[in-house]
Amino acid sequence: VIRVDELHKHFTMGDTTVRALDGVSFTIAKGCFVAIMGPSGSGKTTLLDILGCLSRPTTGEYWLAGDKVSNLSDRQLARVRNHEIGFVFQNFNLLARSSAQVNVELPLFYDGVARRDRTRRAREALTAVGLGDRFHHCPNELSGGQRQRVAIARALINSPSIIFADEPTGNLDSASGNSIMKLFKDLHEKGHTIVMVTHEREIAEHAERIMSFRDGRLVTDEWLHQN
Amino acid sequence: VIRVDELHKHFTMGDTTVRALDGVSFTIAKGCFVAIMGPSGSGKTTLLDILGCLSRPTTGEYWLAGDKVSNLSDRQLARVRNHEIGFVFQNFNLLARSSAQVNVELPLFYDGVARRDRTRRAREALTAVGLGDRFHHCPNELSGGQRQRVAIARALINSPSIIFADEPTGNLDSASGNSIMKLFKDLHEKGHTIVMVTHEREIAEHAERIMSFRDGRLVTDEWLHQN
Ligand SMILES: Nc1ncnc2c1ncn2[C@@H]1O[C@H](COP(=O)(O)OP(=O)(O)OP(=O)(O)O)[C@@H](O)[C@H]1O
Ligand SMILES: Nc1ncnc2c1ncn2[C@@H]1O[C@H](COP(=O)(O)OP(=O)(O)OP(=O)(O)O)[C@@H](O)[C@H]1O
Ligand SMILES: [Mg+2]
Ligand SMILES: [Mg+2]
Repeated sequence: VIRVDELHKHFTMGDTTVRALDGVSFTIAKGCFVAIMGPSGSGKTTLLDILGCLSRPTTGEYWLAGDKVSNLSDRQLARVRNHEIGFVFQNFNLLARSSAQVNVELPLFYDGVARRDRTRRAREALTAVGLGDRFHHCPNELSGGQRQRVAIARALINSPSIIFADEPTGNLDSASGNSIMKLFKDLHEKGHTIVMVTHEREIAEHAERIMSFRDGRLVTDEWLHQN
Repeated sequence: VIRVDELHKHFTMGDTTVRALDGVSFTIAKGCFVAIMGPSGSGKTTLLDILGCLSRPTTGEYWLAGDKVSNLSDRQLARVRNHEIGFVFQNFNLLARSSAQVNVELPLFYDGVARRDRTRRAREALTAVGLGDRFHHCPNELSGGQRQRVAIARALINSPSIIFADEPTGNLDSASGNSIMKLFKDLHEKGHTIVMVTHEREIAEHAERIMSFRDGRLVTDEWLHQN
């Protein structure tokens, strides 16, 4: 469902060029659960942003569910981002002046879902990540790991077929982290495709496959034997 | 050098009260390296903010280097915060429109340090955390782990005697995380006191002592045998 060919992403600053992605090619089958690892600064977020249709590569092609993404109109891209894809950001990107519940309702609000259904579904999603008693807290009234879980709940609310998660357990203790992994594995068993960046090997081992990056390149691609 | 007695911190929201800290007492000797662990939402950041003189408890007392913190004037508190304490925030708190170098120079700028010295020292601090080629990048031009390392460099620039670090390796791969731990251990050997929140046991084991929290209370206090 995901195929990339010779992706490059450069940032030019004055007379230096940062090669954030330096020729990346791979495919991910529908329904696969993949972990992405690699050192800080190796290009993981840059790659995830391109896969999530949030940014474009400098050169190279990306096919999503058979469509060449560079050929999609802005309107088609917006539809993909809102309905096909759920994105958990490394820095959460929550609305600072809105409660956890309003933050999670946002994708449903844009879809024109009726208020009573929005509220019910947002509260279910928050309860599923252990925040059943935090609906009305705003981000600055939540712990770091609680904000992270609001970001996860918001990404999953539309039950998107593809989930991109950038360090979803970076601020979570092992029990909370395992409960998020259980949530992801349940979605995986239902057929969702999951691409998750993590720096923790124990979290990566919940996936079927680990792709490791260094200096903007894919250096190892390992398939794990799941029990 | 740090002593707390029956610390309580409540947040009242409408008719519910969140007991973020529910009666915490302990002492930390000068020059000790302590790790703080516990589930998401257990009160770790709330505690660290009080120890770092960034917030006040609802009830209870805190003595820092012999002074009762509740008796210090705003001016004395500001001096302590700027010179005695270095604080690495869980969400970094960087200036979004300033480069890595300017962010790290900030404490020196407030101290009236001459520009040439500020620049030299900020660049040394950034190089020590592996960002020698990122001086002029702004936070949105840096990876998550790079922003985290800018926050660490800024906290250490004044060589403060007490360092508080809230999840300093949450966004770092194991190699970068280990290199930050090496930096902390070097400072510890020079006599600095370090109090570090982490959710990763392997990181916590670099410390001499691990205090574990749950629901706003200290539940275990273990001394590790260092090799
Ligand atoms: N301003 C606030 N108003 C209401 N509740 C708050 C406020 N700040 C924090 N809390 C609550 O206090 C509790 C402790 O928060 P704290 O940030 O100390 O947790 P933590 O241990 O650092 O968690 P994490 O590991 O997720 O960072 C949380 O349950 C949080 O929801
Ligand atoms: N807008 C930008 N301008 C210049 N350089 C950038 C920009 N965005 C990212 N970079 C650089 O591109 C490289 C890759 O960044 P990226 O965020 O993809 O890393 P990452 O693998 O996600 O790292 P981390 O594990 O620390 O989150 C980094 O070295 C970073 O400094
Ligand atoms: Mg990243
Ligand atoms: Mg915290």
